[in-house]
Amino acid sequence: AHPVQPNMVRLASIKNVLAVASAKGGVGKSTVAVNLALALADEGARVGMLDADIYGPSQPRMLGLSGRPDVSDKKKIQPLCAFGLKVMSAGFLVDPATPMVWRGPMVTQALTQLLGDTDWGELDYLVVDMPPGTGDIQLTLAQRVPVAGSVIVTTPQEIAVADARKGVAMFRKVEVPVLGIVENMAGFRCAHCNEVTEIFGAGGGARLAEESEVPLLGTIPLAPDIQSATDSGRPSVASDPEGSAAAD
Amino acid sequence: AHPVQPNMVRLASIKNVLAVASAKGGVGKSTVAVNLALALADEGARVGMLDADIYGPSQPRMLGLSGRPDVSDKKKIQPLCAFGLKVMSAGFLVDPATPMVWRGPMVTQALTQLLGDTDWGELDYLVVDMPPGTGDIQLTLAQRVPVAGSVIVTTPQEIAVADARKGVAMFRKVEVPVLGIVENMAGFRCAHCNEVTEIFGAGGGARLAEESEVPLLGTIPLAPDIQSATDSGRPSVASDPEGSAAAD
Ligand SMILES: Nc1ncnc2c1ncn2[C@@H]1O[C@H](COP(=O)(O)OP(=O)(O)O)[C@@H](O)[C@H]1O
Ligand SMILES: Nc1ncnc2c1ncn2[C@@H]1O[C@H](COP(=O)(O)OP(=O)(O)O)[C@@H](O)[C@H]1O
Ligand SMILES: [Zn+2]
Repeated sequence: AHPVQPNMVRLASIKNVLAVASAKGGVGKSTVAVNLALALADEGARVGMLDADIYGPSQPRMLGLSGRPDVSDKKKIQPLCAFGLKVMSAGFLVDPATPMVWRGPMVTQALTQLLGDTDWGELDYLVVDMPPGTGDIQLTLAQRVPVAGSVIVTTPQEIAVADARKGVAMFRKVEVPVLGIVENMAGFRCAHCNEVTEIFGAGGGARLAEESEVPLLGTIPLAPDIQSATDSGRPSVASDPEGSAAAD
Repeated sequence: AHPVQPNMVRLASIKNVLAVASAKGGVGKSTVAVNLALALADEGARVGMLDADIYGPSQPRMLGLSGRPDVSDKKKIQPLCAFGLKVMSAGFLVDPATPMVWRGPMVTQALTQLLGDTDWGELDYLVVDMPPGTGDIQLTLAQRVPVAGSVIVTTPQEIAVADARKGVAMFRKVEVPVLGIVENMAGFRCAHCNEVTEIFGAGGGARLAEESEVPLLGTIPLAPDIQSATDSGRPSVASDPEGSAAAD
């Protein structure tokens, strides 16, 4: 094992940390992160999920979890469990209607505590659901934790691809491997007439994958079922090659 | 006029600063901001647009603008102009593929410069297109500039409404009035059979407006034309009551 750098958070019991990211918001990072985590757990891996979006945590709702985590006498926070995942989120620590109006240093501290103080136990994978942007959270994760790889999510349109491209460049700058691209909200198939409309355009994910020289791990359609499943805490494991492809 | 607080950026020549925000990413803040700015300009107002999303600036593409702004000998940055708007964005100052991997203090400094060093001239409105979250950019804007009001954008689903609710609470915490809610990506009308599908659910915007005791300024459908117009730099002014409603 590498000698841990002085700033690194000791995560000795976690084999691989996977970041699911995109510099763009609302492209489906949380949705892809939860699907990836469930797909890995379905294959028998021990999986944790860290919701690193301190300002807008979505994982509690997506996994149907609520309630305050217990804190052991050694100051370790016990993760909540759902669908075979160990889950930690800033969403468990505050009232959902309360905004975290914090500047960078506070957010950095919150992330470091969620990472280092949670009693994760032995994990094969810790999936980290990243916030949008290329700022404090992204830097802190890359500088404090040995991240095995990142999955970049985009929707097909150029506005989103332009930001996802920055996400790829950022991970490369901080020496975190990019495992591949997931294109989300691709085509919409109308339930009434079965015709497909590409509301957000097409091909952006494939273009970014090719230009970045990484695989396109999968494409997920725009589908009302996906939205209703995630909003109601019954995440569907997309029977999607993305899960197994990313795990390799 | 109020005595300007010590930290306030002097914007003597700007009558009203309007923030278009949501704590959630990808809900259409940039799209609504550009439509609002164009609607105000169409009514004869002198309007500026500040793209405050330092990590993922979208306004250059949405307004079809590129190129480096001139800097006058008094160190004032000249805004670029399109469709009658004076526009400033971090996107004009760096190569579009380069990520701004900055922590909070750098981002705060960048925003303060874009606000204070740009030669806006006389404006009736400065529309500020906000990034997602409730962090450094939001706090800096509210603490440094007298913001006349904010417009909160959400999509219909609860995951987005939960974050937009935090955006409303944040502005109230920093004493910026909330002018109203805009619901975006409401229903999708299939071009093949004319049936409407509510891909992201329905009613979230109205619920948030009622609970926050502010008006629902408008509802925008999910439409491929909107996406292709914004992605190609030909923003359509949604012939939407939102423009005139928000101006009041
Ligand atoms: N493929 C999809 N089809 C329909 N709705 C989706 C899809 N992917 C995500 N969503 C919905 O879009 C919203 C944004 O997704 P989310 O995963 O929160 O994005 P991010 O984490 O990038 O902000 C959520 O309400 C989610 O349910
Ligand atoms: N009503 C709409 N119908 C179709 N596409 C839309 C609509 N509103 C926004 N978009 C598209 O969705 C993407 C995200 O919108 P954007 O304004 O960038 O959101 P934000 O500023 O909140 O991140 C853009 O590509 C935009 O073109
Ligand atoms: Zn149809």
